[in-house]
Amino acid sequence: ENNVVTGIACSRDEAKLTLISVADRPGVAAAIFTPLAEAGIIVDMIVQNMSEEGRTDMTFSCPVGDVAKAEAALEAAKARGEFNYRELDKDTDVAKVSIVGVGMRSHAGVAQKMFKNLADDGVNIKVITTSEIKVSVLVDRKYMELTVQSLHDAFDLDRAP
Amino acid sequence: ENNVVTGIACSRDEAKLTLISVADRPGVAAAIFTPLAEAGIIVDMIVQNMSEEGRTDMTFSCPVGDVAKAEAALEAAKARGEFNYRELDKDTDVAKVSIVGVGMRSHAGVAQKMFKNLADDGVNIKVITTSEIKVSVLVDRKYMELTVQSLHDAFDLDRAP
Ligand SMILES: C[C@@H](O)[C@H](N)C(=O)O
Ligand SMILES: C[C@@H](O)[C@H](N)C(=O)O
Repeated sequence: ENNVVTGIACSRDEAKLTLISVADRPGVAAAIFTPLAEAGIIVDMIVQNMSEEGRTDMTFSCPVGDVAKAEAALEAAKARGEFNYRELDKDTDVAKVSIVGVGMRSHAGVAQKMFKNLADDGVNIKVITTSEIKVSVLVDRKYMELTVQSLHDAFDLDRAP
Repeated sequence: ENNVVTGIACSRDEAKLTLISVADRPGVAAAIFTPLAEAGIIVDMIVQNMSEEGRTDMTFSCPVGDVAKAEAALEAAKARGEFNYRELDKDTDVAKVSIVGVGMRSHAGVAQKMFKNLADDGVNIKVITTSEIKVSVLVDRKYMELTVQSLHDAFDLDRAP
């Protein structure tokens, strides 16, 4: 597991926005990202999980500086009836921390090690998303340095090359 | 937008498993992936969105052939009190479809175009996750070929080089 992860990435200038309780019907995701694209919001992460009773939440991240513009664009589209949501949750207190490794054939082992490391530090995971070469989590921003250092140690990344 | 997306990836041999209503406390994600790693389950996607009233869902994908082993490992860990969930939702009828592009600085525009394309084909999006170079969705497996062809057309990828 150790030599599979070759780096830790982090970023603290993103905010997390979640549209709580959107309809799980074709067209809803397109309707949500139309006003965001038109307003020129730079969206990084997009996370949606399975629905329950026909509703689900839609989360995305954008620069902290874009939050007001994103909210205005979404509220205007909602007022025009383009889609509906119960509430827009804005969290500007997040940091994204990722473990990076090209050979992560099975995420289960490296993910478990990453999550266990965060748990041992008492850090709660707000959001998780993965790609072929990364496992990324959103955590409280105050834990970013601690988490990055702790993961460096856990995956033996501190050794000088 | 068009020349930013350079390819469409797809895979139909993954299943989607969702642990519905897990506790949003440090240590829970680590506890869930421990039995999966020990059982040698090859996990590809991991998706968790923000929690509500202290509970959230944990979704992961694994090869269709690993579903029974994954379920047994999770049920055994639950029986041992290592974590709790209300229900394990198993969906073996999914396909993963991704748009790929290195310069996707802002996902909002390309994501909106992808989601609109799926909506126009009447394809419902079950799960969404992104990385720096990809937007990936899980859809009903029966729509995989249609979706891949439709996205090729939408992003002008069919032109001979
Ligand atoms: C929630 C949203 O993703 C919806 N299922 C859609 O297809 O647009
Ligand atoms: C739900 C799960 O991610 C939990 N928040 C944890 O940190 O383990």
